[in-house]
Parts: sequence; C-alpha cells; structure tokens
Amino acid sequence: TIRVVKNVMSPAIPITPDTDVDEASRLIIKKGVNHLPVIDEEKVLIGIVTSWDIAKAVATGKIGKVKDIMTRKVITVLSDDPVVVAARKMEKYDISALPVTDTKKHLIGLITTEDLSKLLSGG
Amino acid sequence: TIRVVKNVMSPAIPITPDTDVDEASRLIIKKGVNHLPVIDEEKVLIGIVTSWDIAKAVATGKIGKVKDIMTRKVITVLSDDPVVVAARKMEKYDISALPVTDTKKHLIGLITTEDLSKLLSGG
Ligand SMILES: C[S@@+](CC[C@H](N)C(=O)[O-])C[C@H]1O[C@@H](n2cnc3c(N)ncnc32)[C@H](O)[C@@H]1O
Ligand SMILES: C[S@@+](CC[C@H](N)C(=O)[O-])C[C@H]1O[C@@H](n2cnc3c(N)ncnc32)[C@H](O)[C@@H]1O
Repeated sequence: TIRVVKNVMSPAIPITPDTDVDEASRLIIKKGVNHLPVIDEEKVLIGIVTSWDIAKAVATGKIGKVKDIMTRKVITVLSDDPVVVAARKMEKYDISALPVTDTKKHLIGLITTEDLSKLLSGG
Repeated sequence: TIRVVKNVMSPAIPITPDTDVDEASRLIIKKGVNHLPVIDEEKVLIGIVTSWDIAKAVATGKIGKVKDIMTRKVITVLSDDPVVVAARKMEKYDISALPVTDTKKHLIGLITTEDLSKLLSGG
C-alpha cells in the first residue's frame, strides 16, 4: 500500500498574524516544534513562521510581529497525497515542513522531515 | 547494500562557543541551515546550537553568547553507521540533526532529517 500524508502527519499548532514574535517563540519552545502555520480569523492558511524566521529576526534585529517575518507563499499538501509527494516538495523548496490543508486551504495538520525520517527508523 | 551515514550526510558549518548569538543567527541565515555544531580550539565537538535554541533565547530574552544557549550533551553518529541508526537516534531524542564525528569527536559532517527525507523522494 502507498503511504499517504494523513497517516504520517503531526498535529499543526497554528498562530495568528498579529502575535508578537517573542510570543511565537514561547509557543515554539512550549510545544517543542519548529514550524507554526499562520491562520486568519476564518482559519484559512495565510502563512508560515519557523524558528529559522526567528533566527532571521535576531540576525536583522527586527523582532516585531509574526506578520512581519512570516512566509506568505506557503507550499502545502493534501491529506490523501502520497508521502513521496511531500518528500519531493520539501526537497525542491529546501523546506522541512508542509501544512496539510483541504481544498479550501483550511489547516488539517503538518508533515515534517522529522515525520518522514521516522519512516526510515524501522519503528 | 545498506545505506551509511557518510553517503547521505551534508557538510557541517561549525561555530565557536564565544560567538555572539546574533552572529550565529547571521550564519544560520547566510548558509540556509538550522544546526551549527560548536567546536573548541582543537576542533573537538563540545556542543550544538540550533534555530530552536535561538527561538528559546528570544522567548527568555537571553540573547548572549553561543555557549550560554548551546546544548552540551551532543548525540552523534559515526560516518560508517547505517542510516537507520541515525534515524533511530533522532526519533529517540526528538532532534532533527546529528553531528558526524570520528572516534575522537572531531567533526566530519552533519546528517539531518532533511537528508533522510530526501531518501524517500525517489530522487
Ligand atoms: C528556505 S528554508 C531554509 C532553511 C531550512 N531548509 C529549513 O527548512 O528551515 C527557511 C524558510 O522556509 C520557509 N518555509 C518553511 N516551510 C515552508 C512552507 N511549507 N512553505 C513555504 N515556505 C516555508 C520559512 O518560513 C523560512 O523562511
Ligand atoms: C529537543 S529538540 C526539539 C525541537 C525539534 N524536535 C528540533 O529538533 O528542533 C531542540 C533541542 O535539541 C537540541 N539538539 C539538536 N540536535 C542535537 C543533537 N544532535 N544532540 C543533542 N541535542 C541536540 C538543540 O540544541 C535544542 O536545544
């Protein structure tokens, strides 16, 4: 059987664009994750902010709001996509996570290179 | 043939413990990586600092030196270890990178969950 994203993904921990970057950092640490999908009031995906973006904020001295540092053009996958599609997208765009959405960009989960790496641990 | 770490790993980008955190952040952004192994004057591995640690520094307001925020008890692999050993260690410790060292803890490379994910992309 072909492995599909919904059987491998993790829960997504979303955040809103007007959140302060230091508040986003506290959520990243509290949950032990590196990627926070950004959603609007209708829970539609509008961006992603990662610990890499926070390092960039430190490097440039611009620690403001999530909307100031998030990536807006988000690469995503669908829950029924094969895992190999997720692996190819993350390789192509040099990213380590993909929000999983439905066809209307509502957030369902998150699949990361950590989730894919677990498939190789024989566990 | 069994895949081994040395055929899958990436180059390591090391840093020294007395480097400022904002300087470490600039290196993370410039090289497009998330993990910097920390080495001493004899090039022996003494820690690791990641973009997650920088998010933690932002969350706690402690943006000082690398040695203040780095992890000192580093999980590593050897270049001849099978890839499955690296995958199991990263799963067990909930980490996304392992410095590759020789038996005297000299840095040879870095293997990440991004490297392992590429093995699933059929590429
Ligand atoms: C290009 S990667 C480079 C570093 C490293 N490969 C990583 O994944 O963290 C870092 C950037 O990718 C962005 N990013 C992460 N996941 C993304 C996704 N699914 N779609 C678009 N951009 C994403 C982040 O917002 C960040 O600005
Ligand atoms: C426990 S992980 C949790 C978040 C996420 N799983 C990740 O890998 O970034 C974050 C912590 O792991 C540490 N870390 C990363 N790679 C490590 C390694 N090879 N050995 C020991 N600690 C490591 C970092 O210094 C950071 O403090």
